[in-house]
Amino acid sequence: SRLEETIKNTLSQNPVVVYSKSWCSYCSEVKSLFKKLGVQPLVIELDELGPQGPQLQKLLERITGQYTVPNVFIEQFISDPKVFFIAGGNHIGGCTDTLKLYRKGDLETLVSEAVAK
Amino acid sequence: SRLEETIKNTLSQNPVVVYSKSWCSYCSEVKSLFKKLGVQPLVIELDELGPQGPQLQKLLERITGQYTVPNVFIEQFISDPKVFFIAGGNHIGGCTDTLKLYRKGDLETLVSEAVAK
Ligand SMILES: N[C@@H](CCC(=O)N[C@@H](CS)C(=O)NCC(=O)O)C(=O)O
Ligand SMILES: N[C@@H](CCC(=O)N[C@@H](CS)C(=O)NCC(=O)O)C(=O)O
Ligand code: FES
Repeated sequence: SRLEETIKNTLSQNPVVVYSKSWCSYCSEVKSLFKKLGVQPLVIELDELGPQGPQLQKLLERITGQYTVPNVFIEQFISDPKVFFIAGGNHIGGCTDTLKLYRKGDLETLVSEAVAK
Repeated sequence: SRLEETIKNTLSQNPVVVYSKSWCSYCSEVKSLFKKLGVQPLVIELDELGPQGPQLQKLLERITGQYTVPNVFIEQFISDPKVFFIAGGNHIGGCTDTLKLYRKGDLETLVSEAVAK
């Protein structure tokens, strides 16, 4: 579908993507975390897209199994170019998952690899 | 106004009150914190009240200076009965304020005093 193509393009053209809602503190935490790591993610505020917002949110749930925001993606190397777009492969998770990776030191690694690519 | 009276009654009849939104993780954190302290706050989900929700939220901002959720109140002793209802006197704050008090050990004290009253 057209919306699926939009997501594919967004994820393939941006090393770090956060689907967010502008009023949400969990989303703010994730955004400032990336800012702290010196990376500017592409942020998509689902509450600022009119009717397309809920459509995107449901489609993201279909692709990743996650309905909630923040919904975080980081581009990761996949050796087989035929499987470049697997949202599951890029999907980091929500606020808690992102913070977990950060505390383990893994988030910084993933981000620098994605940005370098 | 009628809505102001509603808030006054709510705050005077319940030792712990949380104005919340059902989908919000900051609100969930505050709710489970009180549950951990063994107290069941009165929770008012502003997103489940139809048009009254936004009205309440604006009125709470007028009374406390705080527009955001969670908006936490704990009944506190005020020696002069003439000033029993001063929302500023009962107003704890949001998620961050509540967590700060919890880590200092003050939240538990405030809650047990309010519940005992
Ligand atoms: N544990 C998840 C919680 C995610 C969550 O519950 N997000 C809320 C907002 S804080 C949500 O998306 N609620 C439904 C909605 O806003 O549509 C995380 O760490 O990201
Ligand atoms: N630092 C505040 C943040 C409060 C906040 O930004 N709350 C958000 C939801 S997480 C909010 O109320 N946004 C406006 C709204 O939902 O109407 C706290 O700790 O409670
Ligand atoms: S809406 Fe409050 S933390 Fe997300």
